[in-house]
Amino acid sequence: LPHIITFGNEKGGTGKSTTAVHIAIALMSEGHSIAAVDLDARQRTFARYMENRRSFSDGHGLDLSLPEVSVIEEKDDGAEARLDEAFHTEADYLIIDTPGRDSILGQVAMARADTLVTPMNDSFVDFDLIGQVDAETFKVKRPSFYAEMVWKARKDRAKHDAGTVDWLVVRNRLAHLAANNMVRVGKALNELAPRIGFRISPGLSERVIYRELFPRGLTLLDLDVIDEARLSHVAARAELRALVAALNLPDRDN
Amino acid sequence: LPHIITFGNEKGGTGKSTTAVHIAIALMSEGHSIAAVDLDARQRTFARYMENRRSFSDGHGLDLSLPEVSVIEEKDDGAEARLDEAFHTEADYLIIDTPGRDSILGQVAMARADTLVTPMNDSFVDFDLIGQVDAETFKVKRPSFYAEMVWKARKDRAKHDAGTVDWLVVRNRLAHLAANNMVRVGKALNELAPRIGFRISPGLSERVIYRELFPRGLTLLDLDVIDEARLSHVAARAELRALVAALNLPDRDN
Ligand SMILES: Nc1ncnc2c1ncn2[C@@H]1O[C@H](COP(=O)(O)OP(=O)(O)OP(=O)(O)O)[C@@H](O)[C@H]1O
Ligand SMILES: Nc1ncnc2c1ncn2[C@@H]1O[C@H](COP(=O)(O)OP(=O)(O)OP(=O)(O)O)[C@@H](O)[C@H]1O
Ligand SMILES: [Mg+2]
Ligand SMILES: [Mg+2]
Repeated sequence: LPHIITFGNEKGGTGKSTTAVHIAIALMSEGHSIAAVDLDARQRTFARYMENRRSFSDGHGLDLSLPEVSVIEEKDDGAEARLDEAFHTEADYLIIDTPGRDSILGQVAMARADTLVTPMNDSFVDFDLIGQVDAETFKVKRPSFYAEMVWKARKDRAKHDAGTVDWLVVRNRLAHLAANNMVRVGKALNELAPRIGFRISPGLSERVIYRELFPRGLTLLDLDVIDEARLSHVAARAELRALVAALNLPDRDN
Repeated sequence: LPHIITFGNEKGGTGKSTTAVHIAIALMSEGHSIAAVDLDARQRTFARYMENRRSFSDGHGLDLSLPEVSVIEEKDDGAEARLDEAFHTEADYLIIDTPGRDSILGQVAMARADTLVTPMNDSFVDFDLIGQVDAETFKVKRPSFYAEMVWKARKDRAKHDAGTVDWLVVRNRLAHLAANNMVRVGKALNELAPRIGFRISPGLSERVIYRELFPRGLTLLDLDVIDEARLSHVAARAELRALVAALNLPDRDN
């Protein structure tokens, strides 16, 4: 059975799709086979990224790695069956990109995840969905509704097959200014993490390279193939490698 | 009747709530009365911001400007009636914050808007919902589904009262690096704007000041009240003023 990595955050625009795409391509570059499900049947960012990748690859006679992607529209009959089918892929990893809204299949993907990755902006606006903080001390007053959804998903999973969900909260779009705010969000995350059971990792910093290649479906890992690698990308590559390492994925045969 | 300003973008996390909050507070600082509707009954970012503002104001004996905010849950009976009631507020401006997902009341708010503000990240990932671009030339190949939704909303509005919707696309979280990407996104926006009928404005740059005050419900415009104004905020204040000016709001009595 595949190791299932779900990218979940009900808050919109926190980097779920961007992080999912980069992790998928990083894992393929390490020789793993990847299947993917895009549960955002309306925006389809993950699927669009890979369509662009396929067009570019075919158009230039390259042989870029491509995961097989199923887009699943929740309202279709047979949607749950198609998701279940994906859970039984022969690929090493199943990557599930979920929408930035409440979604039934998104909750299934959260409960069935081996690894749940929740990217967020370094912002108390994003933090507000996992915990509310005191305005003066920035201490966590109470967990909030997304934390409760994960708790519920883990209970469902425990009943289903006694499995556990490794929950990793990833700080996305980190910038090298904003020190006070970064420290405060970091403290609030560190305080909440043991209470509701997640690990924390820095993620992809704010870098144009993580978004400017979307129309060609490329990532920084492909740039030597098209002869555009730059010295400035060395730090970004190290960042992506560190993020993959932080997932603590179990060893899989290549 | 109020001048209705709707903040709409089906893409998540593009800055709808952040921009709505800052424009609401800027308009109040100019002496206008503001009513607000938060159509994101689940995350309630706008309402949460104002709850934090009220707590901080009360807790410190300040007299901070506060709009009256109604949170409307779409699935409740009477939701449409409550939204309609808001359309008849006596306030100068009605600010409507909509969710980053497909929503029936969000579409009503789009059709009934006098001004529709669509903030977006400077990214082809965000652009993809209004238009698809060619991977090599970055020229716009076709408008995409959010553009179609606005087109349909404008038709509905024209039938309803022969009114028009002034659509302003606002480039949010602009950073001073990323010149190539910024130029390409700018060209694509300039190409699409006359075809589907929107104006373009720079918005709030990427600045921590626009997010770090959320727990206290404050904005940079309140900082002199709490004696924390800084020289670095002068540029941010100019940016917010320029954004309000770009809305081209009609004159309203103060
Ligand atoms: N680390 C990063 N550096 C630069 N830009 C980023 C980064 N992460 C995300 N972005 C940009 O931020 C925006 C939101 O990212 P993305 O679409 O991946 O988020 P999402 O959580 O999948 O959103 P949604 O909730 O709409 O599915 C996009 O414009 C993307 O290009
Ligand atoms: N100009 C800016 N500078 C710095 N941070 C910003 C800026 N605009 C938005 N943010 C941050 O980006 C994130 C997304 O912003 P916001 O919540 O306002 O977007 P939204 O479109 O309302 O999202 P949703 O679709 O979830 O309602 C938040 O963490 C917010 O604090
Ligand atoms: Mg996404
Ligand atoms: Mg919002």
